[in-house]
Amino acid sequence: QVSLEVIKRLSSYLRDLKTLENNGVTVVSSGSLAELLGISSVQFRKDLSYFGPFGKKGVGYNVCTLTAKLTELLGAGDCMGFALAGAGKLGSAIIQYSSLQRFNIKIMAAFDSDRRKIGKKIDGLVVADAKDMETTVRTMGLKIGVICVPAKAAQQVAERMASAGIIAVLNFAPTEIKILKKVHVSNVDICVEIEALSYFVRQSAT
Amino acid sequence: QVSLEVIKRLSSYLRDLKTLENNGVTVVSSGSLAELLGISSVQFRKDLSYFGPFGKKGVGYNVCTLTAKLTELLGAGDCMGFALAGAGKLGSAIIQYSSLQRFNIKIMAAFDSDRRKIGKKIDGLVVADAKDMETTVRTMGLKIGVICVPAKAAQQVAERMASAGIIAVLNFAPTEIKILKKVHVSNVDICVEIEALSYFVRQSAT
Ligand SMILES: NC(=O)c1ccc[n+]([C@@H]2O[C@H](COP(=O)([O-])OP(=O)(O)OC[C@H]3O[C@@H](n4cnc5c(N)ncnc54)[C@H](O)[C@@H]3O)[C@@H](O)[C@H]2O)c1
Ligand SMILES: NC(=O)c1ccc[n+]([C@@H]2O[C@H](COP(=O)([O-])OP(=O)(O)OC[C@H]3O[C@@H](n4cnc5c(N)ncnc54)[C@H](O)[C@@H]3O)[C@@H](O)[C@H]2O)c1
Repeated sequence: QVSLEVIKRLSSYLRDLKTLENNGVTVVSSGSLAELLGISSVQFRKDLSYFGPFGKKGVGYNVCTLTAKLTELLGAGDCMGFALAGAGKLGSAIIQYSSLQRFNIKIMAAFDSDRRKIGKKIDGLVVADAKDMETTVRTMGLKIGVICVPAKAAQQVAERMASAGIIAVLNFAPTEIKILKKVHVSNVDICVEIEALSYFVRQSAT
Repeated sequence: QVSLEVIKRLSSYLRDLKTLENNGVTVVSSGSLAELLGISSVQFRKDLSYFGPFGKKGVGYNVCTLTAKLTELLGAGDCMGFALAGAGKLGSAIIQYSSLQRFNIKIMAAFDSDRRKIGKKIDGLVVADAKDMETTVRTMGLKIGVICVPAKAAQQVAERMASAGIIAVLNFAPTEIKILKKVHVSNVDICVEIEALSYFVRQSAT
């Protein structure tokens, strides 16, 4: 059973591998690849081992092959749609950012409960009424939801998404979402990222 | 040499431990703690082992003690300030979010190059002119910078932050920042998070 953490790491390995490919690199040792990725080569080989034998000991990895295998593995070849609730500052930034389409995910619908935001067009996407979320999500068969509403609205929004068929949620609201076990909830907290950096700042000061 | 990944995990363990504490839990086994944290108990014990012997085999961990030790370890008792460049949609959302002060990090200054944003007040913080960033960062002795500017401006903003004394950067712009080895650069990409969820959606469909 692969953890979300491993998948996230593989996802960013893929992004770095594509950069190597674009720079014309054809073969890379696990040592230099690990250095590029900022992880130990042990960690890297362990992550890949979940999915099959990759690379040749002593020779390294063929960048093209590894990129193709990771793309297939992550299903990064097909595009997957998602719904977003809360077209506020964070939500709007995400809508615009995803339209850059650097990855194979695509925002298919965005919802808000604020009259002034419903009907607003952000990078070609029209913000819909939060009342229509279940119907739209079900009709489109969307399986991923992104929550960018205030903390007090998050729990209910998550439940409504789940009832409409969503099975994976990315939550930004600073609250714990309690939902059926079959729904994957991933929480993103920028403060955790900044706090992690503060640890290193203290270490370098000593 | 502890990796940023371990520190980030410890940071979110701390947040979950505080929740347990608030719910009156006093002792917890590594098994149930790991389940709560969504990781393997092997991973959990390994992460803690970097910093000392914690808990008693067979008994579990004293929540209060573990929380206190992690707080001390992460320096989560003191507050660390940071600067933010790019008070746009994402930047404004982050300024407001950090003012919730759920963690021991505090935004001390925000900068923008847009006339219409300079002087704007967001949750008590006045957006300053990007021209004054180096001087202000140096005067305040800030060590952490958050980059929320467009991709084409990110590299230069990072260099200016580094020249002003910043040694850890959290970058949101979709571009690789090339900087001196002594400056820690952490990249956050919401699309990587969503892509990771799409992997699980595919798995559950098969
Ligand atoms: N995790 C992080 O790192 C992080 C960073 C920044 C913000 N946040 C959080 O993200 C959320 C959004 O932040 P923001 O600054 O964009 O706030 P915002 O107020 O600008 O946006 C929230 C939007 O949600 C809408 N909304 C409220 N209830 C709704 C509902 N039931 N259905 C649909 N839409 C609804 C509002 O009308 C508004 O447009 C907040 O919970 C904030 O704390 C998290
Ligand atoms: N990593 C992610 O997951 C993620 C998610 C959303 C947005 N983004 C990225 O974050 C950045 C900000 O997104 P946004 O939607 O808030 O954009 P935005 O256009 O709303 O905000 C950008 C702000 O930066 C300011 N700016 C431009 N050049 C500057 C400079 N040299 N110094 C100081 N300020 C400057 C602009 O005036 C503007 O206010 C973009 O690069 C975007 O691609 C990343």
